[in-house]
Amino acid sequence: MGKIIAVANQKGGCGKTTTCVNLSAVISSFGYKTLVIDMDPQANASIHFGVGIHRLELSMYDVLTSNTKISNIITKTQLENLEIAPSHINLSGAEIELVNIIGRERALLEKVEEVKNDYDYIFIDCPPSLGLLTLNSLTTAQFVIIPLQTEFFALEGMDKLLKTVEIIKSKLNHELSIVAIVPTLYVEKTKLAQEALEKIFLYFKDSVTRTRIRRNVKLAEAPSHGIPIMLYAPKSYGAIDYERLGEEIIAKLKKE
Amino acid sequence: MGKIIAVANQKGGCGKTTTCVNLSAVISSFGYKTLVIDMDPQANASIHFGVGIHRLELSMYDVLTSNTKISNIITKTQLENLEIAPSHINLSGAEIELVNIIGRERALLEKVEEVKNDYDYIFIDCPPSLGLLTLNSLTTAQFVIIPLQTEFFALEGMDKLLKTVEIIKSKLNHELSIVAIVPTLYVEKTKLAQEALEKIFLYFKDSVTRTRIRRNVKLAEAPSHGIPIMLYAPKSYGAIDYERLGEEIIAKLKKE
Ligand SMILES: Nc1ncnc2c1ncn2[C@@H]1O[C@H](COP(=O)(O)OP(=O)(O)OP(=O)(O)O)[C@@H](O)[C@H]1O
Ligand SMILES: Nc1ncnc2c1ncn2[C@@H]1O[C@H](COP(=O)(O)OP(=O)(O)OP(=O)(O)O)[C@@H](O)[C@H]1O
Ligand SMILES: [Mg+2]
Ligand SMILES: [Mg+2]
Repeated sequence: MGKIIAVANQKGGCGKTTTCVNLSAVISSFGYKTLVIDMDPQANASIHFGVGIHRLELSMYDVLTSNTKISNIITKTQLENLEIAPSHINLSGAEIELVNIIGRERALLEKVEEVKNDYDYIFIDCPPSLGLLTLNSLTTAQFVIIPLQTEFFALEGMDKLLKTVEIIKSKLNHELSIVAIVPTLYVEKTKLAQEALEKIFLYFKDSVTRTRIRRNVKLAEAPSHGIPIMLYAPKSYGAIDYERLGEEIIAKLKKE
Repeated sequence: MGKIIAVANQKGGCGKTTTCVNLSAVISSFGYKTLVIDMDPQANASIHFGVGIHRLELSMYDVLTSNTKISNIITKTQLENLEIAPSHINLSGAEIELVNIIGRERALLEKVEEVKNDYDYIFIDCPPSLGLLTLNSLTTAQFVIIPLQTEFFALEGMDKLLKTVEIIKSKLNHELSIVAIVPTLYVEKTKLAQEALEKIFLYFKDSVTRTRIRRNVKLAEAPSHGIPIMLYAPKSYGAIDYERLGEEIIAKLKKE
């Protein structure tokens, strides 16, 4: 019975995709059957796994706006226990097409029902917005992981994200809960990062993971090779940090 | 007669706000009467100028969705020649409210007509998406500045952005042209940045600015003090780079 986890934050460039890709990869390497759903029209998660997005006949766009099943588009990755439902640029059209559809926030949920018992964990990569694609992801998921860059603007945006989670929880998805706030792009020695981290701990206490994802250029190089960090640079800080995060998230989810 | 410049890129966290804020600040310091229009519901540019966004009675949300004039919300900044039309979280509602409005991509243009001759330069900060807020910004502007992080995903997204600019140019705004591609968050010594820069030069040749905005922690600290880099840390690399960029952009715009 799949645990479904949305990786969400409307702030741009805070490490959603890098976290979704590398965390799901690590968890699949522990032996869990894992699916990544790419809900971002930028298709960065799909690209990160080497999916040729320009050659796709069908993508999450078709799943959300036509009667295409999600099983029609799910494809293998380089990792044995990890599959992906890829995105495509056209997905940006879905937000406008869905606006006037009855039950527009549940379009994804209805399609994921078909496959959710086939996986132990399902991760959803969200775009940098609180529009319909993210609302669909939060309506489908039981858990949210919030990557939070240890810098000023990141904290500013948290109120709005937390309010949105509350609204979805009360109106559309009573199960939804925040399982983890992950400090990302962390530069250990700067005053900025230290102050940001202290603030994050003050507000979010135990939801904040012990693991910080440190800034590591290997994490920014991996996507151009179409593979997750654990295959690209297994001894790097990036790989070590996501391995630790994987263990920590599994432990947190087992308590839920 | 105001030159209107949109700062746009659907990729998150590539330095749109940091560029919009600091470039407009530098240009205003050259003596030009300058306006910043914050079209991002995250309101980061407004926050960066110390605007108390939670205490605003009216914002760009009201300008776009009611008969509020943009002159009703324009407010001073700490810089003599620089004013701002601030944003508010509610602006994310505007994208949905505008979807079914006739001429929905021109909502901003109609409101900016009132003030565009009061300024030499108008900069528009865009959200990380190609939705209606960015489409409105691109329909209003004569020029686009594209900040481009010197990393892999940044280049991936360029095709879609360029196509969007082409579509807007042909259907809604024949004047629109890309005045500059600005390499941002540049870390001089990494292979990743070098390779990204070479690719950017290959595709975009003369549109790429000589000035690279180097990664400099002062740029990430400034927003928490509510002031642009030139006031926060005038001797920092961040301030030097944006000063140079200001001169380069003025020169490029004078040729247009
Ligand atoms: N810990 C890290 N160290 C170094 N680079 C990183 C790290 N995490 C992410 N990056 C790089 O930073 C950029 C932004 O990261 P990423 O794309 O994962 O963020 P995002 O939140 O998914 O962005 P968006 O809002 O556009 O979806 C990318 O170029 C990525 O490769
Ligand atoms: N050259 C730089 N050096 C150091 N930090 C920077 C630099 N440019 C931007 N930053 C920081 O990186 C983060 C992302 O920058 P910024 O918010 O300007 O990007 P953006 O494209 O406007 O993001 P969004 O897509 O969310 O609107 C911010 O925390 C900002 O303070
Ligand atoms: Mg992403
Ligand atoms: Mg911004």
